[in-house]
Amino acid sequence: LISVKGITKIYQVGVQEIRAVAGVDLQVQNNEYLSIMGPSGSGKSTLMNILGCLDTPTSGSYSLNGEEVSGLRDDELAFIRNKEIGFVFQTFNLLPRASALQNVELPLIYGGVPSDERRERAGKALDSVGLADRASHRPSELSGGQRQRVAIARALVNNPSIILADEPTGNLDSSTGNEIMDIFKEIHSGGNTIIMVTHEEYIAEHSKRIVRLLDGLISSDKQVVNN
Amino acid sequence: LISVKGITKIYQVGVQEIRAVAGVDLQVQNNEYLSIMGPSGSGKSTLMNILGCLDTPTSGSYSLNGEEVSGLRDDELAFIRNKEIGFVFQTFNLLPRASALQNVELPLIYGGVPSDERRERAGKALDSVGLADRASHRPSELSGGQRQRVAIARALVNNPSIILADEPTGNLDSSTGNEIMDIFKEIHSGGNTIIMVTHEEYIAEHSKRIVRLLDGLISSDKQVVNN
Ligand SMILES: Nc1ncnc2c1ncn2[C@@H]1O[C@H](COP(=O)(O)OP(=O)(O)OP(=O)(O)O)[C@@H](O)[C@H]1O
Ligand SMILES: Nc1ncnc2c1ncn2[C@@H]1O[C@H](COP(=O)(O)OP(=O)(O)OP(=O)(O)O)[C@@H](O)[C@H]1O
Ligand SMILES: [Mg+2]
Ligand SMILES: [Mg+2]
Repeated sequence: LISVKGITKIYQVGVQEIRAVAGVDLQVQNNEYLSIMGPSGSGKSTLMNILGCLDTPTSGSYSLNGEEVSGLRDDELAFIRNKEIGFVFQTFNLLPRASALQNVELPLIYGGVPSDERRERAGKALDSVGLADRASHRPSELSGGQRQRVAIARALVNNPSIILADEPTGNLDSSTGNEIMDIFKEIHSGGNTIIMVTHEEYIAEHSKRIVRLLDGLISSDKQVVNN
Repeated sequence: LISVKGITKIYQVGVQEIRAVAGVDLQVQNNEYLSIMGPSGSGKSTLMNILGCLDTPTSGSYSLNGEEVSGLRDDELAFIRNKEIGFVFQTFNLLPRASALQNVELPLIYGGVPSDERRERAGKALDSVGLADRASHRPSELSGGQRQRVAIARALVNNPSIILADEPTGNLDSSTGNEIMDIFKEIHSGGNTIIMVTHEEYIAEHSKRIVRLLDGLISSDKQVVNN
């Protein structure tokens, strides 16, 4: 269970103050599948970074599985991130000098998984996103959508209980995007929680609940009725 | 007029040979507005890079305004690029240490435009994409969609005769995406040529012709009838 109350994130740039997240209350149950939508600049990635323990709020409280994470040390936050949360970044954040396979292995390296098992699990994750034949290629040798799929494989490889996916299909054609949604549906059926940001309504309708942000605040929060 | 015949681009990665563009013939008249669509990995960005003189084909010929550009030196290619072509990259390619305004000024700096004029024109270009109030911010202080809009402003600032836009709206909500399409329509009405890659059908339908790629080859080339 994720429970945030009164979360704000305020950036100070010179004399300008930007209220990226302006007071958000949000609860996400275990095994929920929700999408976050909203205009460019409305605070989606900022909120995702806070939910994923990659950033801390300016104010407000965040309880993850009953534990207040606002007060944790960096190493404790990193432990939770690596163990509980898989993240697909809007900008992919792949290591440019590592191969696709090595990029996907990363969460397993942090998790202390032995080399043979690591290689096998990373290979399977790449296969699940249709890139088994490109495992030895570096990000610069892959198309935009292929890089995105490597990022997705890396988020999935250690089967985290929570997947946070920021625009996971933005660079994918609709057929490949639907294939990724099938993977997410399977993960969700397995008990995991998925929170994704998307600009595409047809992608959001794969989830079960859509939360809309506007100027750093939640403007609506509705179940998806066709699904 | 752009005329390419028998264009191939073959990458060699270890023992693997990847035919990113496998034999493309394409003609684009002045003042045309066309979209290129196709699955992830089908060769769209590779073709765009060739059309934009950012890369050279493995084989084939490319005639730009009656001049065979295959045989030009790098400085001659760079001259054509800077003078004729504005490019929106799939990965934005913004300078991380420069402000939004400085990023947009870049084509004008290369073009030898004086400082005051440069600043004014860059400011107007940023205003046209709704980011006048963020001119002093660096890319890391901007959202994904805001960075994309800076990239679009930079492509437009010296009013190039050809705009090549690789996924210009992939990180934008549909409302902001439609605003960008309005800008492109205005540019097209002014006589410029636009070639854009997009995965979004509703974006492609703003153009007048859709070319579809599949496995490095053109699979269809049709006028858009509703527009
Ligand atoms: N520098 C490179 N070295 C090796 N292979 C490459 C390189 N650049 C692209 N490729 C490969 O060439 C093929 C076409 O790539 P391209 O980037 O043109 O695809 P795309 O249609 O733009 O895909 P997307 O929709 O995912 O952006 C892909 O299989 C890609 O992996
Ligand atoms: N590091 C930062 N410093 C200053 N301002 C920031 C920073 N990161 C984000 N912002 C600003 O905070 C606001 C929200 O940004 P955020 O990235 O959360 O938006 P978003 O909803 O993800 O947008 P997009 O759809 O464009 O990706 C924006 O105005 C953005 O410019
Ligand atoms: Mg974002
Ligand atoms: Mg591409």
